Amino acid sequence: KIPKKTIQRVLIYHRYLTFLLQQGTRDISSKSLADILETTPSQVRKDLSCFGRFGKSGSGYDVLELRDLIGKRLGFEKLRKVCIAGMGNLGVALAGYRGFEDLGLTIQAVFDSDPKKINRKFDGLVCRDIKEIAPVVKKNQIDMAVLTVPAGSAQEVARRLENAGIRAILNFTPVKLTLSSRVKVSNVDLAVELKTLSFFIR
Amino acid sequence: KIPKKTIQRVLIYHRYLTFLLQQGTRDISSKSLADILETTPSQVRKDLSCFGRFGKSGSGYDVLELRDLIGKRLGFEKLRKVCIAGMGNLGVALAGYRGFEDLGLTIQAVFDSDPKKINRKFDGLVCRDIKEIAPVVKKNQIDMAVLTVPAGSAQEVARRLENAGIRAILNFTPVKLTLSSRVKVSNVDLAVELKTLSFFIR
Ligand SMILES: NC(=O)c1ccc[n+]([C@@H]2O[C@H](COP(=O)([O-])OP(=O)(O)OC[C@H]3O[C@@H](n4cnc5c(N)ncnc54)[C@H](O)[C@@H]3O)[C@@H](O)[C@H]2O)c1
Ligand SMILES: NC(=O)c1ccc[n+]([C@@H]2O[C@H](COP(=O)([O-])OP(=O)(O)OC[C@H]3O[C@@H](n4cnc5c(N)ncnc54)[C@H](O)[C@@H]3O)[C@@H](O)[C@H]2O)c1
Repeated sequence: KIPKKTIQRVLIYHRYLTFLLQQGTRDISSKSLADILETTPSQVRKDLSCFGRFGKSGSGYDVLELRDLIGKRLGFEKLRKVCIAGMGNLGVALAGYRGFEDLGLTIQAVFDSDPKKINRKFDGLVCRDIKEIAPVVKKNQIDMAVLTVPAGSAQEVARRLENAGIRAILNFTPVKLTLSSRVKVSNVDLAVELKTLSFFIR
Repeated sequence: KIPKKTIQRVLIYHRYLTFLLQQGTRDISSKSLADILETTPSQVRKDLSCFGRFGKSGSGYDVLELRDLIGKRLGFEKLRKVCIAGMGNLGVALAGYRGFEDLGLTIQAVFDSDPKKINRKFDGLVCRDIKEIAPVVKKNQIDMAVLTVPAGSAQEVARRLENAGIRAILNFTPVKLTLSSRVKVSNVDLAVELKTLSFFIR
């Protein structure tokens, strides 16, 4: 099991390597990779060693080869299907974002409980009633969900997602979800992110 | 200097304590606070000790007293003024979010470079031309910014924010910003968050 922090760093290396390829750069040192994430060259080599033997210290890496190796180990070619529950401000912004596809994540279905939103199209996807979540998730073999409903409906909708067979939830609500251990939950609290930042400029 | 992770935990305690007050709960043990964040009672006591002497081990905390003490130490009563640069999908979602005010953060101004958006109102705020950022930031004494422009304009707009006197940027773009040490940058990469989560459900 690779630690979450390592995966996050390696994903950012991957994104940066893709950017370098577009610029026409062919080689890169572990020092330049380290600068990107404000870590050390030895941390870079340690991270990459979790993903197999890459490059020798001092001789740098081939950008294309390293990027494709990371992509393969991280399972990029396997498309992950994601649904969004709650098509309010945040849900709509996430549904419209093209950057998920670069990482092999595709938004397959979107749900809401508001009759004014059901059957409306959002970026090509028809919004469905939250009550239909189980059949839609099963039919499309969706295993991940983004939760962007109000705090008051968070736990109830999360339960529905669990019962529909969803195995991972990215939770944007400020509510701590109580689910079985079969479902992995990751919380993003944007208000806490912004507030935490404010303490560094006392 | 209190570590960032500790501030993030204490902010979540504060949010939970507010929730408890609304439910009418008067006392809470460090064990219940620990459960909320999946940490230990001794971690809770350690976190709170950075913010002054609170409660004795074993006797729990008074919810109202603890919440107000945390709020005061974290400077909640001092409003932090924030602006948003880039009023696309994500910028609009963040501008419309009421949850920031609970933590003493207020969105004071929003900017964009698209003539179709300039002078339009978003949740009561008139969108201004990004070129006016310096005078608006100075006049309103804004010291924080949220960056939600496309990757291609991220560095240039970040420079403008720095020159306007902004001291902290919450960066949603996938670009590593190069700014002077006067500006504190915190990066949120929602695509990496979602992709990282997918590795836990191989
Ligand atoms: N907008 C932001 O920038 C932001 C920032 C931080 C956190 N959040 C959190 O994200 C969540 C969504 O925020 P928002 O600003 O998009 O809110 P919003 O009110 O704009 O959208 C919520 C959506 O959820 C739908 N909904 C309500 N109950 C539902 C149910 N039972 N099943 C399915 N859909 C349901 C509503 O119809 C609405 O479309 C909230 O929990 C909020 O605290 C948002
Ligand atoms: N939407 C999401 O869910 C999401 C998720 C992850 C990351 N992001 C990142 O957040 C950023 C914004 O994403 P989005 O989906 O809102 O994009 P968007 O294209 O909807 O919005 C971008 C906005 O920035 C404005 N803009 C462009 N150049 C500008 C400049 N020089 N000065 C001021 N404004 C300028 C555009 O006019 C537009 O209104 C992007 O960098 C994206 O990678 C977005």
